[in-house]
Amino acid sequence: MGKTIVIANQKGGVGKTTTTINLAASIALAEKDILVIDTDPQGNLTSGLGINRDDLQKSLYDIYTEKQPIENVIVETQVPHLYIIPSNIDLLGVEVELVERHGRERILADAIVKVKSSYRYIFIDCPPSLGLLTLNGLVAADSIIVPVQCEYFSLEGLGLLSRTLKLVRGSFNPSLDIEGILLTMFDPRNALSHQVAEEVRKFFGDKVYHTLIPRNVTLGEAPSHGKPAILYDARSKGAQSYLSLAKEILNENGIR
Amino acid sequence: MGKTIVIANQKGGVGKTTTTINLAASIALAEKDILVIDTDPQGNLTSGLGINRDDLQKSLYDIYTEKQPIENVIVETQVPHLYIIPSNIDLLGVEVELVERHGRERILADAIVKVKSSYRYIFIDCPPSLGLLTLNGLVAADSIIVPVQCEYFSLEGLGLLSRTLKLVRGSFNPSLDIEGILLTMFDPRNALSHQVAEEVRKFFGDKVYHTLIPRNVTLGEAPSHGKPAILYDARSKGAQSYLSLAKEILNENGIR
Ligand SMILES: Nc1ncnc2c1ncn2[C@@H]1O[C@H](COP(=O)(O)OP(=O)(O)OP(=O)(O)O)[C@@H](O)[C@H]1O
Ligand SMILES: Nc1ncnc2c1ncn2[C@@H]1O[C@H](COP(=O)(O)OP(=O)(O)OP(=O)(O)O)[C@@H](O)[C@H]1O
Ligand SMILES: [Mg+2]
Ligand SMILES: [Mg+2]
Repeated sequence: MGKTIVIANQKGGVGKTTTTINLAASIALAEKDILVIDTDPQGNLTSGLGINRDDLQKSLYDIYTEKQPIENVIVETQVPHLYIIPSNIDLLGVEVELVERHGRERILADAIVKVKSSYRYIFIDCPPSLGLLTLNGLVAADSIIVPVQCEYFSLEGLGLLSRTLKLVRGSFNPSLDIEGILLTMFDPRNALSHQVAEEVRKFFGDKVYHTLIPRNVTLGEAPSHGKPAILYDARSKGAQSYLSLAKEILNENGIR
Repeated sequence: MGKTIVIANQKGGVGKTTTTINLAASIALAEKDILVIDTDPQGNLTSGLGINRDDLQKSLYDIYTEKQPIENVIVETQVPHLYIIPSNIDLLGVEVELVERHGRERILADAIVKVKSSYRYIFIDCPPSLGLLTLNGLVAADSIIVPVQCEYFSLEGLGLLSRTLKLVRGSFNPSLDIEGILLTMFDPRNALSHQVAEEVRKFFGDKVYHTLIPRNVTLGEAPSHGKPAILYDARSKGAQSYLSLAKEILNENGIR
């Protein structure tokens, strides 16, 4: 119960949020209780699931400032079995506000402990940085999924990410595993896409998922309707690819 | 002389670095001396211009830590007239290291003053965040170019960016103008692309450049060869669109 998976990559726009939304929704639709946590002050996960950030009474920020216990901050989404700890803009201040606080990299980990047993999986979406918010995600997680866009800069960023994982294992979370590497926005007509996929497989071997997420219009449109792709257009390649990823992950984790 | 333009957007992967590389190269090829500054610890601008980050003796970090004057940190690129202050991974520590330092948001601005007159334009590439590194870029600049990817999340991020610009003008840099808004990765076959373009034009009016940057394989491939698109494949749509953007900007600034 409550396997906590962080979805992280310091490179921007590689599909962290899109993966969190659609992977979580796919598993939730298999009637398993899933919690997603939006640790990005930009709040794309929150709005991509149809939650109005301006109306938010409580958010992840209240957990960091110890104003609310985690149970009070979790809300339902329009997807049955899918719950969220939303983010709002106050999170922007957190990195600076907590610079002096002891144990500041463990705040999320300590909060999650209290609700871990209520969910099959907990997914943590991270901002494109290696600051305190992402660090909390890496420290709280059992394992990491790394979305890698099939582009040169994204490939280049893997060295830095690997070094960061080593550091985190060395100092804060020795049991942080790589759940898997997910190739995103794969374009089969594009030679560079194939080259990046090859390089990533050389480097990470069978940690790379067989499922490739193709570039698909549905994945870009669905968040503008506040829905995961599977509720917006279940037959789309985008929705189907994340369904297939969900099956791959559930099989690996021995859940059918 | 030395108009300083920051290229910023907290949303990841919208084309900040691609725009900095290709806009700067296009103007440099018109034989104007151009300086680009890589303020992203990820260093995509640096590697995209063919500079080996592991061999770097000096970088932007030395300016922040006051170990080197700005003149010592500027290096040539393989593009005639194009110079760079490179970034390396040490920049990751800067936000935390400088949290106590007085005037920490002005360090880049104060350094640039000494070399401003040597260049026609200075372009500052920012990381996908609103932290101290981006703030230094916003404070140092005369104006900002905002690349906006034709996708929903990128559109959504404009509200936050506008509020940030207001804050920066209010507290640090009253004369920060919007140089222009650049629609990137535009796909004419994609209804969402058109919707985002429309929304952006509603919001920003004639600040939006007429030049649209199309999705083009060349723009993704060129950095893997350490070159701007115009040296990699000058006839590509990608290279041509940034050439056209450069003309638009030079005309607006009264330079032919
Ligand atoms: N497979 C896909 N096909 C088409 N569009 C996609 C796909 N995956 C993601 N997108 C779109 O690309 C953009 C970037 O994706 P997303 O926001 O999920 O990346 P991210 O890594 O979370 O970005 P950030 O670093 O800013 O948090 C978004 O506008 C998203 O809707
Ligand atoms: N017009 C385009 N056509 C095709 N690919 C593009 C285009 N513009 C950018 N890219 C590619 O898309 C990815 C994201 O672009 P880029 O890195 O320039 O964005 P960024 O805003 O600087 O990202 P970050 O927020 O991580 O700094 C890169 O791999 C780049 O090569
Ligand atoms: Mg995201
Ligand atoms: Mg960049």
